[in-house]
Amino acid sequence: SIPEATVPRLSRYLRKLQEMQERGKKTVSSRQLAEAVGANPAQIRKDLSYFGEFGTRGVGYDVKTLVEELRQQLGLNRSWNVIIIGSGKLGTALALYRGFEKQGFNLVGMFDSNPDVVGTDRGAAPVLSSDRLEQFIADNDIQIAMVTTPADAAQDVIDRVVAAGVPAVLNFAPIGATADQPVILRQVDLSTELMTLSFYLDKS
Amino acid sequence: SIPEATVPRLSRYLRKLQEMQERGKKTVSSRQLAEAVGANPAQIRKDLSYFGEFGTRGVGYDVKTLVEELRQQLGLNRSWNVIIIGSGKLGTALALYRGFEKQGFNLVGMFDSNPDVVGTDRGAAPVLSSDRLEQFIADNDIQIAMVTTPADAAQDVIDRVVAAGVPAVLNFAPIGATADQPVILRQVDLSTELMTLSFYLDKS
Ligand SMILES: NC(=O)c1ccc[n+]([C@@H]2O[C@H](COP(=O)([O-])OP(=O)(O)OC[C@H]3O[C@@H](n4cnc5c(N)ncnc54)[C@H](O)[C@@H]3O)[C@@H](O)[C@H]2O)c1
Ligand SMILES: NC(=O)c1ccc[n+]([C@@H]2O[C@H](COP(=O)([O-])OP(=O)(O)OC[C@H]3O[C@@H](n4cnc5c(N)ncnc54)[C@H](O)[C@@H]3O)[C@@H](O)[C@H]2O)c1
Repeated sequence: SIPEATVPRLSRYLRKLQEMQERGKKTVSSRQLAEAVGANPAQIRKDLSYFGEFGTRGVGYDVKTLVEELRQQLGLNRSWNVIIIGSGKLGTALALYRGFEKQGFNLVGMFDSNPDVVGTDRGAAPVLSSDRLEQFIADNDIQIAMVTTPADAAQDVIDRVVAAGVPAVLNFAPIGATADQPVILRQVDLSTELMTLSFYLDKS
Repeated sequence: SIPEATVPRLSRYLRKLQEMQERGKKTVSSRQLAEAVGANPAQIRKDLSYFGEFGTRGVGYDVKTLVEELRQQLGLNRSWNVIIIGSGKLGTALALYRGFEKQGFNLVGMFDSNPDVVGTDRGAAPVLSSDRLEQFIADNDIQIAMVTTPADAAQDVIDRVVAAGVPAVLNFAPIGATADQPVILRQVDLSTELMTLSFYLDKS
């Protein structure tokens, strides 16, 4: 099975390879790719080895083949339906961002518990009441829920979308969120990012 | 030296320990803390061992002592000055978020290159022109720059703030940003987060 740390690296390799492809580059060595992403060549060879044999010794990797393989592995050859729960500052910034659609992540609904927010347009269709969450999930094929509610509401929202059948959650609320297997749960914690900076600042 | 993956975990331990402290819990075992954060007890003992001997066999850790130690290690006993470059959707959401100030991260300035944005209030003092970036950094003691510009402007902005003496950068633009040692550079890549979800969705 594939180490958890490998997967985020694949999308960094893909981004650089797509940039090379746009510039007309046909082949790339693991050393060149390593320099472009700021990784080491052995790590790249190991990460890619989980998916098959791609490079030819002395020639390197075929850029087009590798782009197609990574897109396939990252599930980018299909589109995924996304909902956002919590249509405040962060939820709205995410809804208005056009970068996700380009990769096949389609925002199909936004929810909020505040009656003043419900019905407003925050980037997708009008915001729906979070009371309608279960019905909306039952009526639509939702794969990803982004949770941008306050911390005290987040675990309850996660439990609700998981119980309603959403298989993957990206949580932005600063809690140690949990969800039972096989739900795919990832946490973006911006406070932790800042604390990681201050950890190293403190030591330097 | 401390493994890079350990540092973000420390802030997760701290968050749970502070919650326990608020509930009046005096001691905690590595097993109880592991359950609370969704980690394993051996990982916790190993992570904490980099900073000294804290627990007593059979009794566990003293919650208050551990909270103070982790706050110290994470550099949270002082405040840090933060600037945001790129005052669009994401930059504004970050500026309006009050959670960072509570941990000692003070937003002291916002910048943008668009004349229509300059002078507006996006959460901190009025947005300044990015032409004034170097002068502002020279006049103030800035430790952290958050970069929320479009991808094609981000590396140039990072190079400018680093040359002006800012020691740490948190980049949100989806590029493989680089900065010379000893600059502390971390990347938040929301597209990578979604692609990591789709990787696992594709496999399930
Ligand atoms: N804004 C940021 O840059 C930022 C940074 C770090 C972390 N966060 C985290 O992201 C989350 C959102 O932050 P924000 O700044 O957008 O907050 P916000 O207050 O602007 O938005 C939260 C929204 O969630 C809604 N809400 C509350 N309970 C709900 C529920 N049960 N169901 C549905 N909607 C509900 C509120 O009505 C509000 O519109 C918070 O947990 C915050 O800690 C935000
Ligand atoms: N909004 C999101 O949720 C989201 C999600 C993922 C990634 N991102 C990334 O975050 C960054 C910001 O996204 P956004 O949605 O806020 O974009 P945005 O267009 O709303 O904001 C970008 C701001 O940067 C300013 N700018 C451009 N060049 C600049 C320069 N050289 N110096 C200073 N300011 C400059 C623009 O005038 C604009 O106000 C982008 O790189 C985007 O890819 C955003």
